[in-house]
Amino acid sequence: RSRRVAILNQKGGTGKTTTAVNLAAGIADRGYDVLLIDVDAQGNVGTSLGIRGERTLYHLLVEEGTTPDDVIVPVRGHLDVITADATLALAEVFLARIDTGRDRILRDRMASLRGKYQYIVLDCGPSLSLLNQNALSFADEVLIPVSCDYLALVGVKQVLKTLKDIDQHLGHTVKLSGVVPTFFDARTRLAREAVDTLSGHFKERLYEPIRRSTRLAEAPSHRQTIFEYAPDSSGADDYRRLVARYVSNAAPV
Amino acid sequence: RSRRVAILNQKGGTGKTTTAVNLAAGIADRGYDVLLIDVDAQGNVGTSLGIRGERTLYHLLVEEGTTPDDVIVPVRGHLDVITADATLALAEVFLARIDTGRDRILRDRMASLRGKYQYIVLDCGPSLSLLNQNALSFADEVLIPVSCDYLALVGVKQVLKTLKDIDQHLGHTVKLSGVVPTFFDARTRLAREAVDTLSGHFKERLYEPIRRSTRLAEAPSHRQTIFEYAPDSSGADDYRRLVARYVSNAAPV
Ligand SMILES: Nc1ncnc2c1ncn2[C@@H]1O[C@H](COP(=O)(O)OP(=O)(O)OP(=O)(O)O)[C@@H](O)[C@H]1O
Ligand SMILES: Nc1ncnc2c1ncn2[C@@H]1O[C@H](COP(=O)(O)OP(=O)(O)OP(=O)(O)O)[C@@H](O)[C@H]1O
Ligand SMILES: [Mg+2]
Ligand SMILES: [Mg+2]
Repeated sequence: RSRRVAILNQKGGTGKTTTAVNLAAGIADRGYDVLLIDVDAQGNVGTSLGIRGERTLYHLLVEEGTTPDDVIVPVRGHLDVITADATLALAEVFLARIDTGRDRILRDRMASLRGKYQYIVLDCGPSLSLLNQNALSFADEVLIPVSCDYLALVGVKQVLKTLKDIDQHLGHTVKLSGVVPTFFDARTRLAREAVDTLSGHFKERLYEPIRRSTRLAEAPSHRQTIFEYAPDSSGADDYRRLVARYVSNAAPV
Repeated sequence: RSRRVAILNQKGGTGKTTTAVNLAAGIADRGYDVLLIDVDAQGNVGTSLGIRGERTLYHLLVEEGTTPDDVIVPVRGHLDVITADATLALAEVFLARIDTGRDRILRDRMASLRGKYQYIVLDCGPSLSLLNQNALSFADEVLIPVSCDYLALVGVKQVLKTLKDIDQHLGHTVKLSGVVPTFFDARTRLAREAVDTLSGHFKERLYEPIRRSTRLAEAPSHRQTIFEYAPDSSGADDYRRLVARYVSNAAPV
């Protein structure tokens, strides 16, 4: 049965998309079938991989009769994508105007995909939105990338609260599979202190940090994953390590 | 008449809050009366300055009878703030359910403040949201902080489209007062190329870059502006320069 993980953090620029893309690509490189879903109107997943969907997540959510196959785009061996673009912002308004079950629309639309993919990765946007609630109601696990700075640290509390709300109000339990420190720079005290704080709080669920690396920022400009663009870089090493740990982790019970 | 500027970019983590807080503080330091409004459910403005409003922007927008004075909190000499917190996410749903004029609620609520402040700065969240439409319908100008990386660069197109939509569909013209490159690091080619690209496109409207500086990331952890925390740092120099240029720019015609 498939593992579905949402990459979540309402704080902007904490490395969600970079993590979603490279996690999905790294898992696919190991031969598993992976679906990567862009749940953010910025459409950075498609941008990072050099693809545009004719039809997007917006259509799946809002237009009657759209099936997952209508919006799925194969992008690499073993890696398929559902893209998003600015029209997804209209999906948020559409969802807000539904009276009941507005958090389950994605789950319902994806039901026909049962078992097709071994891993489903959802790249969430920086918001407390109904779209993200839909992603969380569909996912079984969450990975939280946290940049190593103060404002991202304060944002972690809100992420945990979001998960608790999904549990309590929507009756859907999402397992916190891990917290990933990003933009780590061992030379700056703020970053080291951020990792210490996260480590004290999350203990064994803290993943090894992803180091700040210009290669990670350059890869999307070449429409490549870090493994394609700079396979020997620290960014590739760090994400390879993340993939290995994530795949070897037990799926949620 | 007051100048109202929205700090806008739907891309996450491009330095919007850091710019909003230090721009507002720098202008107030020159003796002007400034109101800084947090339009983001993350509430990072209050966090960065060490304050919490009992009542927030949510109350002003959603609760009948709330006036600006009920939610304004004086935080420094010449600097007042309207804070936000996670309840603001509920305001988005509230706005989505209004049939007409859902972009003008903020403007209507703020009407009684006419002339009280010489500058009003609005810190927008990373989204294409009705809340941001409200901020833009209230503002007369926009400053766009853009981090010096590829994904932020592709996001600029969307910001310009957002401004055009406000103009065409909501009949409200917002002047693009400037684009501010952030997280600039002269040693990385990606950053230099990003500034070149922005310069080619925006020409004289491009502000001097704000350099990446750990002090800027540390300041909020001390609940201080950069001018309080590290007045001699490059971060303080860069934002002082930005304030000087912004204040000396002609207000929109
Ligand atoms: N470890 C890293 N080192 C250097 N640059 C990075 C790193 N991780 C991500 N980046 C770059 O930093 C920027 C922000 O990262 P990214 O877009 O992945 O964050 P995000 O959380 O998805 O942002 P948003 O909140 O806007 O969705 C991007 O330009 C990305 O390429
Ligand atoms: N020039 C800089 N150098 C170093 N750190 C910075 C700089 N500017 C901002 N930061 C830090 O980077 C992080 C992101 O900046 P900030 O929160 O201001 O961006 P934002 O665009 O408001 O993010 P969001 O999209 O989540 O609202 C913060 O921790 C901030 O303190
Ligand atoms: Mg992203
Ligand atoms: Mg912000």
